[in-house]
Amino acid sequence: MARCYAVVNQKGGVAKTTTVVNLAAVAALEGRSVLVVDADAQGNATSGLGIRRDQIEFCLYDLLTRFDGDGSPAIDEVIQPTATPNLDCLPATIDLAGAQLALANAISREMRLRRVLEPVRNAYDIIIIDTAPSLGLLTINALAAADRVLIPIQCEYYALEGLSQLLQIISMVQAEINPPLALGGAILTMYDARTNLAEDVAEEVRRNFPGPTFQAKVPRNVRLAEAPSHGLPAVIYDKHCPGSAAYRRLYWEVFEDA
Amino acid sequence: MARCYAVVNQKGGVAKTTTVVNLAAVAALEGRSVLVVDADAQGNATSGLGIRRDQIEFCLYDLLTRFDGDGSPAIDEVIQPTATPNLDCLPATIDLAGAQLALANAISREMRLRRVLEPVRNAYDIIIIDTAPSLGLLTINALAAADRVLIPIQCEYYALEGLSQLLQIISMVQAEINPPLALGGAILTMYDARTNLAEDVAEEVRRNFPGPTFQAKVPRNVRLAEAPSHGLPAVIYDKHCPGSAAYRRLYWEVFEDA
Ligand SMILES: Nc1ncnc2c1ncn2[C@@H]1O[C@H](COP(=O)(O)OP(=O)(O)OP(=O)(O)O)[C@@H](O)[C@H]1O
Ligand SMILES: Nc1ncnc2c1ncn2[C@@H]1O[C@H](COP(=O)(O)OP(=O)(O)OP(=O)(O)O)[C@@H](O)[C@H]1O
Ligand SMILES: [Mg+2]
Ligand SMILES: [Mg+2]
Repeated sequence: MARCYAVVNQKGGVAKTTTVVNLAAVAALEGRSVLVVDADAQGNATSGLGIRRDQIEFCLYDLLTRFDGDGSPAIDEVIQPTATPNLDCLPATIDLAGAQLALANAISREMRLRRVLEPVRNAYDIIIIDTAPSLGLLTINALAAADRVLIPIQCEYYALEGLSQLLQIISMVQAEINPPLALGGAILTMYDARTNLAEDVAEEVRRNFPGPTFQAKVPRNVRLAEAPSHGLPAVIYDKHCPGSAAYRRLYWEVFEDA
Repeated sequence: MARCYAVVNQKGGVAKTTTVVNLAAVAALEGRSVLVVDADAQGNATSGLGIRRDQIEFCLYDLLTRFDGDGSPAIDEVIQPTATPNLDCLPATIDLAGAQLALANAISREMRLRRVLEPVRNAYDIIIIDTAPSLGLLTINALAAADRVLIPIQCEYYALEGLSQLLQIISMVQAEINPPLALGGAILTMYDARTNLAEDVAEEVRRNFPGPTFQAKVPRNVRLAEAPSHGLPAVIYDKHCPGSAAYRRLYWEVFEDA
């Protein structure tokens, strides 16, 4: 039975996608079978794994909005392999931007993603969901489907501001729709050791975050930003760079008990 | 009559807020009277201008969702001065996260912000609206209220992906609800001259963006990220840093005809 992780933070640009793509790739290189679910209409995780828009016939939108029997695709027709062995992707396209509206009146609309993933929970060791910078219905769906929540936090001031709201939403999901959901932990990203700002924010997170803060900090490293243009995770595009080393350390902390 | 600018990009973390706060501050220092409208429930522009949560009695949410006559506050009870002379702020709080739902069935829901700002259009030279990393109803409201759209683009690969969708939404707003809306231009942000990635992306933007790309590039500069923790725009917190110099150059390009 796969352990399912949702990577969530409504603050934009904090390295949600970079964390999903690279943690998933490390897990796959370690021999685990991994599924990345792209629940962000921007589709950055999909393209970061090398899947081009013209290769996608169905995406997560088709699974979320079509109920059984009306000719909707089966999930294994939507999931695609990636260039990395053991690593598959359930892709997103811009259609996903219409999901919130399409599901607005659906019964149990928060549980659609959980239902969609049920048929493949036993086919993978790890499922990891990338979300949009929002606390809307799709992110709630990701929290409802997950066993653990991972929260990337950019080591900068604005990233601290939304944290209490995010934790409130997580507690509501735990209380109302997914009681076993656990806080996996905070991941410190874009940590620039040369500035006081990064350590000040990191200290603030360690003091105030109600769950664990992972030891491994992901440094700012341009190779992490270059890898997506090659459609590869950085841990494959440049496995020796500081960013890749950090994601390998992070893997052992995050998935040690998966 | 104020010229109104919306700063929009659904990609997260591309420096929308940093651009709004610093361009507005430069304009104020140049003697223009400026209003920053924070249309993002994260409230980063509000705190970046030094307005603390406990100082806010009413925010944009109260104006958007209360129609005339039922005891709603007048806009000048909601607008607050900032530490910078000539620079006021219409603040946001987390309440704003409820605006999309509250307005879902309102008549002419896309035009609420435009109506809200009408009484103060003549009180300012420049109005500049910060938006969330989303193309939802609040961002549409900002586009419907604006005369010009400014699009910050981080010089990294993922930031290019959402551009065509953003331009599609802008054309729909121009066709349906705000025909005079003009593309002000693309602003290249977090430009790191030491990497090829930045120049590759910048070149791609200049080639494909259907409007002007401003000459002034905003370099990556940690002082821009430090300023918000002091509740000050960087152009005031550290006016001599490279980031501040870039926003001053950008001011002359963006507002030269305002
Ligand atoms: N440690 C790092 N060092 C340098 N660049 C990074 C790092 N992590 C991420 N990036 C880059 O920063 C930008 C933002 O990261 P990313 O897109 O992963 O964030 P996100 O939280 O998924 O954004 P969104 O909120 O839009 O979904 C990207 O261009 C990415 O390549
Ligand atoms: N040129 C720059 N150099 C260094 N840091 C920057 C620069 N511009 C912005 N930042 C920092 O990068 C982070 C993202 O910027 P900002 O919050 O302004 O982006 P945004 O587009 O408003 O994000 P969101 O999508 O969440 O609204 C912030 O911590 C900010 O302080
Ligand atoms: Mg992302
Ligand atoms: Mg912002």
